[in-house]
Amino acid sequence: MRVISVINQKGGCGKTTTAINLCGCLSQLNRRVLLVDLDPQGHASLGLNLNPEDVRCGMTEVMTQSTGLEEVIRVADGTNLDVAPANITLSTVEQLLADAAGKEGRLLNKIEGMQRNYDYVIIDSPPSLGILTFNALRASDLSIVPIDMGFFSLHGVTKLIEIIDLVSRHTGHKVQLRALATMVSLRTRFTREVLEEIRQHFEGNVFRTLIRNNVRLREATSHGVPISHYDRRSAGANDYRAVAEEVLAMEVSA
Amino acid sequence: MRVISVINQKGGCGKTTTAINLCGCLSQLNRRVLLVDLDPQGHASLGLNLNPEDVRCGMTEVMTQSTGLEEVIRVADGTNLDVAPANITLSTVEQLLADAAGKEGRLLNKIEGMQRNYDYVIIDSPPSLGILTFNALRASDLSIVPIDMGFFSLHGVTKLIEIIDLVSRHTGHKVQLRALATMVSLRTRFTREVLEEIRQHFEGNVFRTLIRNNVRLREATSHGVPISHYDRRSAGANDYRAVAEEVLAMEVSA
Ligand SMILES: Nc1ncnc2c1ncn2[C@@H]1O[C@H](COP(=O)(O)OP(=O)(O)OP(=O)(O)O)[C@@H](O)[C@H]1O
Ligand SMILES: Nc1ncnc2c1ncn2[C@@H]1O[C@H](COP(=O)(O)OP(=O)(O)OP(=O)(O)O)[C@@H](O)[C@H]1O
Ligand SMILES: [Mg+2]
Ligand SMILES: [Mg+2]
Repeated sequence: MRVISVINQKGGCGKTTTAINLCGCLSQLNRRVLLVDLDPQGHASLGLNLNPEDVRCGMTEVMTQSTGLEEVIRVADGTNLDVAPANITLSTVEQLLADAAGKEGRLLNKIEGMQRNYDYVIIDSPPSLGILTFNALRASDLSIVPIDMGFFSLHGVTKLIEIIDLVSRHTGHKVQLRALATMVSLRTRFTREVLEEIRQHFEGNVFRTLIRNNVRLREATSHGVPISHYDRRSAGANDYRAVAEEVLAMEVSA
Repeated sequence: MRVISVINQKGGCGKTTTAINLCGCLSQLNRRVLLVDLDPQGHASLGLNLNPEDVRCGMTEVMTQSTGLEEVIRVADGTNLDVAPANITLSTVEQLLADAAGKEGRLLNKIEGMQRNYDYVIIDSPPSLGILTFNALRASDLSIVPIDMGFFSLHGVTKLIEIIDLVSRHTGHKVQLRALATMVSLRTRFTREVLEEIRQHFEGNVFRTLIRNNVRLREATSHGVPISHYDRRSAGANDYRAVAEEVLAMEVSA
């Protein structure tokens, strides 16, 4: 079972879109996939037609009580994806876990404690570097870092890499990082400069696939399904399918 | 003195870009402007060439100690904009103010306590609905809500409006709201549908100007200057200048 988190403290750089669509594409490639929504805004849940406001028992209970992951998992209709959904109460986890020992390892424990066996667990995280994101990092083998073609996104990446290094030296847990360029429109020179900087920062640990700007990706979320199920011939579906293939190829070399 | 906050809990919908460029354009129209950076990520400061890592005394001290706004204000070089900068320590404000009485009114008090007189104070806020955003709301006459053309941005807006209503009934402080459509590429039907929904949600309280997708806006931040100073003939500069004109026109009717 491989656990992959989608991480970037920058807002709106494509984390949720990546989490949802990587799940959709891996599931179409016959892998059993669980999406863990660790964002209080619950956008990954929402983008798979699970309204956070209807979530009575979700990731908040899993993170702060003895609730197991299996108890909160729902099936996203129209797909065979399993989702552990979130709602706004997840924003209280920071205070609730404030003095708890081993608070960065809660999610890892719950994932390891699962009876059910998935091929992939994909974790969506919020735009912040707090306890939720640390739990996502601590629980993963691989962290995908979506980076949009803007200055702020690039600037934050340096900070993110430092923190991940710090955490891995502190916990002995080495998480593999790989950058994913998102919302790319190749026609501008500025974009090519940003791509070049990403490749330098990540020393080549960058997905070959670039996620192009594609309105179908936005439409898919408004229909509550992954792009793979909304429009499999779109540029968005092709790009995320290529990312899923790269992720599968990493199994072999792992 | 008019205080304007830029608010939306959705990540990456153009808050910082709007805060910076509204300041730049108002300043070119000869108004004295102060930008208050209330985001721990410090992007508004960064986009005006003020590195958050060099901020020893900034908005954290203003929000949690007796430090006055004037003590932290810096001039953004290359412009005549004043900036009250932020750094990552601002993320501790939540805990530091947790049990303080009147904690949503800290920023309002500090703005009212300023000796200096500005025509406009523009507040950039983080992608969350916590104590920092509540302070921004409590301190403002007008809240601009940038909304990108995506499903999540639109969905969050309903929640935001509810919360603002709640806060205004609770505090008696009525803040005026106005939506600003951002990153618009008019060619898609999906965009037109989103624009229509925004107009309905805000009952017409929407800026007539649409901020078009324009790579020059991204380049300007990487050069640490507002678009008005980077490329005044670009679509980005024209659009934000039009927004500034609409804001000035609101003075007359206020
Ligand atoms: N490649 C793309 N082409 C077009 N639109 C996209 C693309 N990727 C993401 N979007 C849209 O951009 C917006 C931001 O993306 P998304 O919500 O996935 O980012 P995020 O990093 O999860 O944001 P947050 O920090 O708020 O959690 C969404 O409306 C999404 O539909
Ligand atoms: N109209 C536009 N055209 C092109 N790029 C834009 C436009 N508006 C914003 N951007 C870029 O999109 C990215 C996100 O914008 P910005 O950082 O202003 O959003 P934000 O709401 O402040 O994000 P956060 O929630 O992280 O604070 C930035 O890289 C910015 O340069
Ligand atoms: Mg998200
Ligand atoms: Mg911002």
